[in-house]
Amino acid sequence: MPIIYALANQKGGVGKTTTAVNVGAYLAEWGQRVLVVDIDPQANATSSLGIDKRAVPLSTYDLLVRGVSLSRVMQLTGRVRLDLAPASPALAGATVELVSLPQRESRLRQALAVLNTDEEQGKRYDYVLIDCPPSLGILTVNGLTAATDGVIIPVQCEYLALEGLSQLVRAIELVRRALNPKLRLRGLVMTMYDARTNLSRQVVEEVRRHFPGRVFNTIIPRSVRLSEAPSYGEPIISYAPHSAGALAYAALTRELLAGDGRY
Amino acid sequence: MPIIYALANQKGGVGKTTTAVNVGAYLAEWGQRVLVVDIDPQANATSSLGIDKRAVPLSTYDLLVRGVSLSRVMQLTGRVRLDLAPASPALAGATVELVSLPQRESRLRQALAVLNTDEEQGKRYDYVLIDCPPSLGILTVNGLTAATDGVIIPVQCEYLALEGLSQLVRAIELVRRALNPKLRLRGLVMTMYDARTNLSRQVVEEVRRHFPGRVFNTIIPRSVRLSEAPSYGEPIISYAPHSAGALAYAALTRELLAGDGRY
Ligand SMILES: Nc1ncnc2c1ncn2[C@@H]1O[C@H](COP(=O)(O)OP(=O)(O)OP(=O)(O)O)[C@@H](O)[C@H]1O
Ligand SMILES: Nc1ncnc2c1ncn2[C@@H]1O[C@H](COP(=O)(O)OP(=O)(O)OP(=O)(O)O)[C@@H](O)[C@H]1O
Ligand SMILES: [Mg+2]
Ligand SMILES: [Mg+2]
Repeated sequence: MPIIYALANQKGGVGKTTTAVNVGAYLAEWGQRVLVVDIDPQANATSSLGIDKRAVPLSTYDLLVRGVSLSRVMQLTGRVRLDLAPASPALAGATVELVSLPQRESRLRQALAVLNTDEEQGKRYDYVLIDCPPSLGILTVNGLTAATDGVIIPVQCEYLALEGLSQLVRAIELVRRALNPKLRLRGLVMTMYDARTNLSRQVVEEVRRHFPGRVFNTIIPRSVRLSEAPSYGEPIISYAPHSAGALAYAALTRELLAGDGRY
Repeated sequence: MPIIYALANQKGGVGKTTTAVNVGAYLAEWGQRVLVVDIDPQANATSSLGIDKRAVPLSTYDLLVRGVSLSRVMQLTGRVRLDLAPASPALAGATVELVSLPQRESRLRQALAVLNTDEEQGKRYDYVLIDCPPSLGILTVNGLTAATDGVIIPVQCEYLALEGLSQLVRAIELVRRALNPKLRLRGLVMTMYDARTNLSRQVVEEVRRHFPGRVFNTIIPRSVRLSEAPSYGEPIISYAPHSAGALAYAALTRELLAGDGRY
């Protein structure tokens, strides 16, 4: 039974994709078998792992809307133990198409359920990381419903990123009650911390105050190497392994593994 | 007849809200009568102008879903000539509610149409700036359908921000053909430019190559004052008028006015 986390936050540009891709890459590097599931029509996780979203034969669109099996959608990424269920631009239309389908909120959970039952598939992954789009619509609800082990919330160290947290927490509560009783808050990850400004420090303090004990100790600094890596289709571990961004994601991954009892 | 622009980009965190609020504030300072319309459920433009989204009596939710008139929804912001049609968290539910309403894509255009007809209202605004959420869903489609003068696309100087532009341009094309024949690309604004990195320069060159003649000359630098200002509920013009961010938004606003023949 893999551990399944969703990376979600309706605030845009806070580091959901960067966290999914880079934690995924470190987990794989250290022996865990990882599947990244990209359900954002922008397909940023897909391109960050070097895959051309326009050339993808089957994507999470087919998984969600057409019920195609996961084994047909998933692809190798060229990194050992790191597979991807890619997104494609077709996913932008999925929002409207899903609304009229039965069990529309649980389509992803059903697609991933094969990982628990099928002996062959089931042995396959230790972790599944679901990268959600910046909204609380049907795609993110699918991500939250499928996340059997919880949601990881990246929080940018900016004032506007604070504003939406209570809305997000309410949405998570709704999904827990109506669709996924196991959904919990696995933790908040502070991202794009800029040590030169007071703002970053104040935001971290504020988030720690509101969510005592739920904020990962590791803070991800702002590091240009992290934003360059996707243009080479590589995670930070291979693009700039000694950069501040790489060291931070390595530390965060260790913290996650320790908390999951897998370290 | 006011000039109506939508600020749109499905990529999250690229500066849509920051551009709508700060261009709006400079336009108002220089004598234009401005209405900012916030149709993002996060209500960041609302809080950036010092208004508590939870205390708002009527919002763009009521405008879009219940057909309440604009004059009842709009509020003063405390800055002369700068009014706001605020968002509220209820807007998150509008996505589902709008789908079943007649003319669901044109609800905002109809609500703003009063600005052209009603003699009293019509004299009221010179500019309307619509701040869209980070998606290409029904709320953004409403914004693009209402934008009689075009769409302004903020583009963060990051690789991942490039990836989604072609998808956005296709969506704009669809809206132009099906819903708003006057929709044009007013221009792309490069934001969060970091002069210390090659990445920023490369992204600007790439965008200028793909969109010759459509990129505003003014480039908005990354400036921490811009991200601090919302926490005080103030635009940059009053929070830090001599900061690099303020000077850039002043220059951008002048460029916009000149292009609109209003300078
Ligand atoms: N710690 C960091 N330092 C510097 N740049 C970063 C960092 N984390 C992410 N970035 C860059 O910031 C931008 C936003 O990050 P990312 O795309 O991961 O956020 P997101 O929440 O997935 O965005 P969206 O809401 O659009 O899905 C990207 O260009 C990314 O490369
Ligand atoms: N030029 C800039 N320099 C520094 N920070 C900036 C700049 N422009 C915007 N910011 C900050 O970056 C974050 C993202 O900007 P903003 O919220 O305006 O983007 P957005 O596109 O409206 O986001 P969303 O997609 O969530 O609606 C905010 O915290 C904002 O304060
Ligand atoms: Mg993303
Ligand atoms: Mg915004």
